[in-house]
Amino acid sequence: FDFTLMVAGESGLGKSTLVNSLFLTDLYKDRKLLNAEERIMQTVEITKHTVDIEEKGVRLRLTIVDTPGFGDAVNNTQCWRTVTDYIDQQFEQYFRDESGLNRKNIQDNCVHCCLYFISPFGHGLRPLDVEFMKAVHEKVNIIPVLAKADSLTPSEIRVKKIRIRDEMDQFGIKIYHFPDCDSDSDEDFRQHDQELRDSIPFAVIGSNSVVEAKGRRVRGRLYPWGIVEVENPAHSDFLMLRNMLVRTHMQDLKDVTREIHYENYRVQCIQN
Amino acid sequence: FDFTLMVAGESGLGKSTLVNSLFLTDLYKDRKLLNAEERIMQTVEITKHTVDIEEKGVRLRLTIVDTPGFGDAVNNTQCWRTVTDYIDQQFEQYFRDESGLNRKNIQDNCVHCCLYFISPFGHGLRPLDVEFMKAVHEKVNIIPVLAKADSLTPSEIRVKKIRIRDEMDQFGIKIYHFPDCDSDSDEDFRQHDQELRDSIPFAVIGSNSVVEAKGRRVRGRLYPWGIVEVENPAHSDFLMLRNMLVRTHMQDLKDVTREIHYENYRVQCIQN
Ligand SMILES: Nc1nc2c(ncn2[C@@H]2O[C@H](COP(=O)(O)OP(=O)(O)O)[C@@H](O)[C@H]2O)c(=O)[nH]1
Ligand SMILES: Nc1nc2c(ncn2[C@@H]2O[C@H](COP(=O)(O)OP(=O)(O)O)[C@@H](O)[C@H]2O)c(=O)[nH]1
Repeated sequence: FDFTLMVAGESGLGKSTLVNSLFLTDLYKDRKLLNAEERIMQTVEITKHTVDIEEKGVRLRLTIVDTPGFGDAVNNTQCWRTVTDYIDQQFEQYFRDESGLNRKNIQDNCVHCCLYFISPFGHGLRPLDVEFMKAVHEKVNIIPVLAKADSLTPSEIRVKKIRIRDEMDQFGIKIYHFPDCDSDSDEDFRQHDQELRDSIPFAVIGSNSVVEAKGRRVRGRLYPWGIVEVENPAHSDFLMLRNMLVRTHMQDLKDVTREIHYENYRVQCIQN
Repeated sequence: FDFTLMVAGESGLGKSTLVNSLFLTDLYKDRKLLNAEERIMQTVEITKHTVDIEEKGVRLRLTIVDTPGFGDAVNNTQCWRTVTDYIDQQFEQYFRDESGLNRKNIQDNCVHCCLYFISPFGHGLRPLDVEFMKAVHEKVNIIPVLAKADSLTPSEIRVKKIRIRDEMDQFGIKIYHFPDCDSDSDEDFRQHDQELRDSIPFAVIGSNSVVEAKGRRVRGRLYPWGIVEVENPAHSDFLMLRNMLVRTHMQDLKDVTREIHYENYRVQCIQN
């Protein structure tokens, strides 16, 4: 079972930490942090890491696509081009394989989901956020997350989520749409589904270290005023996001990528 | 007694909150937050607010210069121009007044200090930080601050401060230099002075609300995992920055502005 997850957003928003927290990996151990000189010359790149994980008995080959350098320069005009080109290249690869002779072992490298990291500090969506999401929302399932949510109080999180959802509507940004409940779903399922929709953008916290809280060892961040626990539902939406990605919606994310985003690409290819 | 303080940095880094916390004012109450549409069209502006405060019996007329829109666009090339032009215009005004007939009531609108807000999320200085500080360090006393420091653990603050000081040296950025201790200063004074130098960039936290902590009412931020207290020296350098600005170094900041930055400007004017 294969799944490709892209993480995008300015550097320093905790992308690599969240990926390691979600999948209990250490993908970025040999990442070289740039010095200030290199940061100035940096352009947007695409990096890929693949890892095998096991979740409730199911073996999963997970590919993480990262976009170092995105949004970090003084002039970020069209910096999203590198990302949209990468997504299209995977579609093209798949299109060629599908039209070829041997269709048995087609490798699916399409990007099934893009976690887009929104800074908790903006007064809403920044111009760069809007440009990026508009550039990719027809090509990939976007799931927006509110990064480093431990820098926001609960009431600030509530206000920011509503403002960001309103602004996404205002700009016509189409994010991943959770499949509607069947007419026969029970009350619990409907309620959980509504909770997911109201949590967008998911307020996430990540940590690479384990701290001691009330006698238990938890993954978290240790401040002089208290301990933030990554997996505590009162502190963030981390568990909700993880369950959604790995347990309940992974297959649907793949289906939508194939049946909608890839088909749109194929149709455009044939028409041109 | 007049003093002009400029605050600069990306929007959302807590500039207005810190100014209100430092001087117990409500300067920005009629600030209109832009909607997303307006944010896209926004250019860098200069706003000024003046307020009278009293500190230990000394009346002080404080002017706060803010730079809304700085660094918020997709393309921020030369966005610091608006700021450098403003600083030069004040020097020019002073130069004209000084060369005029009536020199008795010259109004000094020069910018005596620029608090530059560095995002706590970068992996060090961002290209925009470097460009801005290099553009203004010959014209104004820069005091760099590490914004929203409650999103960093104590060890992350230590590492970031050292990295930022190293990078400022690497790029030859000249920030405000604390006057050296006299040869006859006592040990306490020398120790405090060294502590100030080692605290750059000051890790600051601001808050507009008062919360209840251990039975006392304090200015702070209320999180599910604990309360951050603005004036608690174990939580941030807020008090150190406030004492430096208002009590110990205000006169020196004015002197350096007049004797060094303004004189440099005057010499350049005469030579051209
Ligand atoms: N406050 C806070 N800091 C975090 C969080 N996740 C990561 N960090 C810190 O942010 C820094 C940069 O994170 P990193 O994952 O490298 O960001 P990336 O550049 O987006 O991949 C590290 O020092 C982390 O310790 C979080 O959820 N909250
Ligand atoms: N975590 C954190 N949030 C802060 C701090 N200071 C202000 N804020 C919040 O950040 C938001 C924006 O602050 P504001 O002062 O308007 O930023 P400005 O645009 O730079 O003037 C507000 O919602 C504040 O509550 C701080 O020190 N830490």
